[in-house]
Amino acid sequence: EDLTIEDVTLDASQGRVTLVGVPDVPGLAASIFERVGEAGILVDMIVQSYSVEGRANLTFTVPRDDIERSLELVEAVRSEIGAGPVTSSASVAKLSVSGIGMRSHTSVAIRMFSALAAANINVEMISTSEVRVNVVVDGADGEAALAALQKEFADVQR
Amino acid sequence: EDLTIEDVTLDASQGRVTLVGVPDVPGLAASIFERVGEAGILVDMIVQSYSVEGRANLTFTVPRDDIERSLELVEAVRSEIGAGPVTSSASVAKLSVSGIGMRSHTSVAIRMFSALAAANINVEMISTSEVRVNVVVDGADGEAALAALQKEFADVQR
Ligand SMILES: C[C@@H](O)[C@H](N)C(=O)O
Ligand SMILES: C[C@@H](O)[C@H](N)C(=O)O
Repeated sequence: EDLTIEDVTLDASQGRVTLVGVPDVPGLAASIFERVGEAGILVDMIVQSYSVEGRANLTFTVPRDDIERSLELVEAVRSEIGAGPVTSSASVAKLSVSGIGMRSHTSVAIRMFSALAAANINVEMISTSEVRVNVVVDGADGEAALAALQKEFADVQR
Repeated sequence: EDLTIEDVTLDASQGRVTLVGVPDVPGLAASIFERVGEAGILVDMIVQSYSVEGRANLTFTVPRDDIERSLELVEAVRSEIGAGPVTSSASVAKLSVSGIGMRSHTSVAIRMFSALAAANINVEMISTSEVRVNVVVDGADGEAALAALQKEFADVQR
């Protein structure tokens, strides 16, 4: 397999907010993130998996200093849109593996999951795109996760 | 705001599979996707939002022709790992907006959500990375969603 990885990186600067049980109807993602954007908060990852029984969980990550403000904003929107509880973590670690032409290499994501599993590190969020796979783990696991992935991809890193 | 978009694209070739209620313990993402990868199925998007009450929903997209096989594989894993039901859609449409330096532009994601809301199109999945925002809508809404986004970003497309 002709696989080349550009980079394995760790971003340990963020926290996450999850809005559980957002009604799966048009317009709600816009109203949640318009509110957060208007406050000047720089959202990094936004992840929504497919809804279950008409409700979806929306998770996003922000700089750690913006967690409190994000929680206040999301709590205010929550009752307006009839969503469920809000959960958060003050500290998450985002591990990214990026490389050109990754689209044909599902194996990059699989190797990430396997390397983290072997290190007994829990995968908390996953977000893949054609050129990059992002995985979020607990903030306390960031360094160990980075080491596990650097070792896993040492043979194919440019 | 200094925003430049490279591309607004539609990929209407895929379907999605969602495994609901995966226990949030290390190693399960690896065992699910090792199975799918070994079968030679080319997974495109993998999205996992943060878990709720110790369980996470995992959604992934595959070429439409591979939906049946993916469902069989995931059903086989499901009982082994004690996960919940499996849902799927035969046809989803992935809309991608990509551009260099997007990380500081939460506004790209917000503009996507707002443009789709204005067109009354439901956002089914979201996956953002630094250089690309992917949104999945129902397969039947793909063309209308593409038109709405091309119009929204016409002023900043390279
Ligand atoms: C949950 C949320 O994404 C909703 N489906 C929307 O379109 O806004
Ligand atoms: C749900 C799944 O991602 C699990 N947390 C794992 O690490 O494999």
